[in-house]
Amino acid sequence: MPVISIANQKGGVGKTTSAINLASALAERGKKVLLVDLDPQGNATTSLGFNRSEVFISIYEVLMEGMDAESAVFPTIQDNLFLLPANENLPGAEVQLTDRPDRAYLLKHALINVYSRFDYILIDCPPSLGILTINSLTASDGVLVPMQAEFLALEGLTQLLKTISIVQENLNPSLVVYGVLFTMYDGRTRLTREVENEVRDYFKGRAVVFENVIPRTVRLAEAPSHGVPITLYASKSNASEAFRNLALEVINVTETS
Amino acid sequence: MPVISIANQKGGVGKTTSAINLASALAERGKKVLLVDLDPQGNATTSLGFNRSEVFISIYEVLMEGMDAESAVFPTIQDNLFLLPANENLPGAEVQLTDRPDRAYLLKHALINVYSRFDYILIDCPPSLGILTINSLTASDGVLVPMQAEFLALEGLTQLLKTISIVQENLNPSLVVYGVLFTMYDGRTRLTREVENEVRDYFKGRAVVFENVIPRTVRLAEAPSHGVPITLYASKSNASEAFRNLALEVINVTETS
Ligand SMILES: Nc1ncnc2c1ncn2[C@@H]1O[C@H](COP(=O)(O)OP(=O)(O)OP(=O)(O)O)[C@@H](O)[C@H]1O
Ligand SMILES: Nc1ncnc2c1ncn2[C@@H]1O[C@H](COP(=O)(O)OP(=O)(O)OP(=O)(O)O)[C@@H](O)[C@H]1O
Ligand SMILES: [Mg+2]
Ligand SMILES: [Mg+2]
Repeated sequence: MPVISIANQKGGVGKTTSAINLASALAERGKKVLLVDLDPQGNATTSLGFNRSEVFISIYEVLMEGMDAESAVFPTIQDNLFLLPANENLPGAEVQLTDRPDRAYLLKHALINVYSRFDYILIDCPPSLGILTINSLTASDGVLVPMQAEFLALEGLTQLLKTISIVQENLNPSLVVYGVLFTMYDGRTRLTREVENEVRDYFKGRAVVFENVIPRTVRLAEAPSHGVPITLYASKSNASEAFRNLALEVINVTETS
Repeated sequence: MPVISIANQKGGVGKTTSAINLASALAERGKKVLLVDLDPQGNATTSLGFNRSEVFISIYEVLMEGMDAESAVFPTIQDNLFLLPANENLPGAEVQLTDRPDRAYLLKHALINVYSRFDYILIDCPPSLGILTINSLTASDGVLVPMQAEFLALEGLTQLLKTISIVQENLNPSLVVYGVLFTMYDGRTRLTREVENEVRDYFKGRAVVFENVIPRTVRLAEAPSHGVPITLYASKSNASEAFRNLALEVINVTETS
């Protein structure tokens, strides 16, 4: 029952898009999947058709007020896909957590009550290495790192790997990197191919770089406004196929780790 | 002497790209410009050819250790363009600032020593509404909001405007919104045009939406790997022209506010 953080502090690299659509592709294969929205922006919540201001029991109340996670799990438009949403209180959590000694373990403890119900738990992280992302890494078995094949994305990778090893040493020794996923991929540009080669060389023998890449396609940017994953919005599209192939790779890498 | 925050908590919308290239376009017109890198990722610092691990006096030492800002101002490859860089200590600042009662005003106080040397100060913000972005808004005369014409970007706009009005009420009453800038603009997609129309309607009579948009072009993603702004990397490109036109609009809106 792998718990997977979808994390990268670089902004706008497709964390939310990867979390939603990988969760959906896994659900399509009959896996029972919980998606946790741990980003104060609440984009995963909105992209699955929920209205953040109408969610009264969310990840905030679970972490900060001790509500049972079970009561914050909602079914979504897709069978087998469930959401633990964010609401408008979550932006306040980071500051409120500073004084709590157990602050890094709150999510891990909260999810204990729901582990047995799901085959996969995916956690969408905010674009930062703050306490919310630390909670996610501490609660997870592995990390999936979405990244764009662009120069500035390389910069952030070393910072992220440094943070992951700090969490491994102090909070969660069994945490692994499941893999790096190329997103918004445009194979026509030289820049993309150069960065991709650099990343594949860098990780050779150290961590998986998924074979499948997610192509840049406006369909992925449109789906959130309809409140559905790509597999329902444009089921026969390249993007849906890419996430279905990714789901196979993820099943393989999580079941052999 | 306007101080401008380049801010939006939504990740990857082109904050750093806008900050660097607007600063460069203003410098090209003979304005003396200081770019402050307030993002722990340090992308503005890297994109101007600096190595973060070799910067010993940075915005971190200025904010946290009381170093004189003057000693952290570095010339760049372009005349009239100066950088106050970030280094690898900056990721620690957010947590370290929680206990300081004056934490929101540190940047405002630090910049007092350098105001008189520059015609413009631009501040590149991280993808969050945490204490670093609050420092930037408190130290600024106005905010420039880069945004993608995409659905998820709309979500974030209301959160950002809410934070700006909290800063106006409590920390900086004279703060204005200089304007919203469309980035990575692709006029061929229906989604882009729909979101653009929605934003222009929403802001009519309330705030400027810049006429000029920044087109999506790989040249902008390539320039950082060469450590130079677009105006030096590809001076005759559409992207350079777009930032030159933007500079004219910004001069106009800052000098009439
Ligand atoms: N493959 C793709 N093709 C086209 N657009 C995409 C693709 N993936 C994501 N997008 C769009 O790009 C924007 C950024 O993606 P997304 O919000 O998933 O990134 P993120 O890493 O979660 O951002 P943040 O750092 O703000 O949390 C969104 O508008 C999304 O719809
Ligand atoms: N107009 C554009 N066309 C093509 N690529 C662009 C454009 N603007 C920015 N980029 C690229 O998109 C990525 C995101 O841009 P950038 O880093 O400037 O955004 P940001 O808002 O500063 O991100 P963060 O939230 O992480 O600070 C970068 O790789 C950048 O090079
Ligand atoms: Mg996201
Ligand atoms: Mg940036």
